[in-house]
Amino acid sequence: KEFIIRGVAQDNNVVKIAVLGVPDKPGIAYKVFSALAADHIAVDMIVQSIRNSDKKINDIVFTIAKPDLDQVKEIMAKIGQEIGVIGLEFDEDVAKVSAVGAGMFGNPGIAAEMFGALGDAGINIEVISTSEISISCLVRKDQAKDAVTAIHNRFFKQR
Amino acid sequence: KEFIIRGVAQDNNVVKIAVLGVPDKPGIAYKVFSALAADHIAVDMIVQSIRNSDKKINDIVFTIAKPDLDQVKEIMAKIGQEIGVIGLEFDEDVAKVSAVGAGMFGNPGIAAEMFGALGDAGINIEVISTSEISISCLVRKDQAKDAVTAIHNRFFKQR
Ligand SMILES: C[C@@H](O)[C@H](N)C(=O)O
Ligand SMILES: C[C@@H](O)[C@H](N)C(=O)O
Repeated sequence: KEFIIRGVAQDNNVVKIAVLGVPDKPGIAYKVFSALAADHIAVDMIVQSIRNSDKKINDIVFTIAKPDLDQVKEIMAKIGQEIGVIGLEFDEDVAKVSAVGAGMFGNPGIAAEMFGALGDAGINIEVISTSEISISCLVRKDQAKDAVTAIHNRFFKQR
Repeated sequence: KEFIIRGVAQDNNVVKIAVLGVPDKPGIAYKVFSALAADHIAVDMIVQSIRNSDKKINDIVFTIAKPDLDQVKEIMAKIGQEIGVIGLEFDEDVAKVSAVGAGMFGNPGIAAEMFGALGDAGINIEVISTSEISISCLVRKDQAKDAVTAIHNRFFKQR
């Protein structure tokens, strides 16, 4: 098994923001992120999946750095009013763990191994986002260190 | 406005698979992707957000290449039985459009502009996934060409 991951990264300085039940129509994602851009708020992950039940609304999840939380709460309260949302969630108890490497593209074995490492360690994966060069998961903050160790051992130590 | 995107990519050869209502507990994502890896199915995007209603279940969305669809349907029917899912959705009518560049990391202005270009063109964003070097959206396949043009004009032509 030739693994192409270069390393495992961890970021404890993240806050997960969930904008729940936004209208699923053109221009809504723009309203959310242009409001953040206007106040120069750095955004890391942006994740939007499908909504199983009501197809007319959707949830947008994104992460910011902890120091920006108070400002983002104000921005989202205003935007929430403007676009109409079911709710807003702010979760500081998360951390991002990522497997990074070249050409992860398309190799489900990499994702499976990472998810398997977390599963075997009893760590629940809350959010997943992938790209050509990385796979990122949000987990509970108090499990981040175990998560990094589990992923690292799965890809590096035991081969 | 200094934009750092290098280009806009489009992929019409994708199928969006949604595994709806899986148990939200450790090891489940591993079961799904190890089954795909065992059959050498290339997976592109993997997106899992939060589930607004029932917190004990979640939806996992991923994309594959069209030629693998029949095989993936078989794999997912088996896995669906094994882990217990509410439903499976296979959608061939999607395309992926991505803005790629260096150091997109943290600049919400890039994401906002891309989402704004799609919004102004009346194109609904169905799925979003971001990384340090790219922002990807799934849109209706018949809007993919307009989506690429709208994003391209927003970042390149009019400055
Ligand atoms: C929910 C949000 O992404 C919406 N679909 C949009 O296109 O902006
Ligand atoms: C839903 C799935 O991602 C689950 N939470 C897991 O950890 O595997």
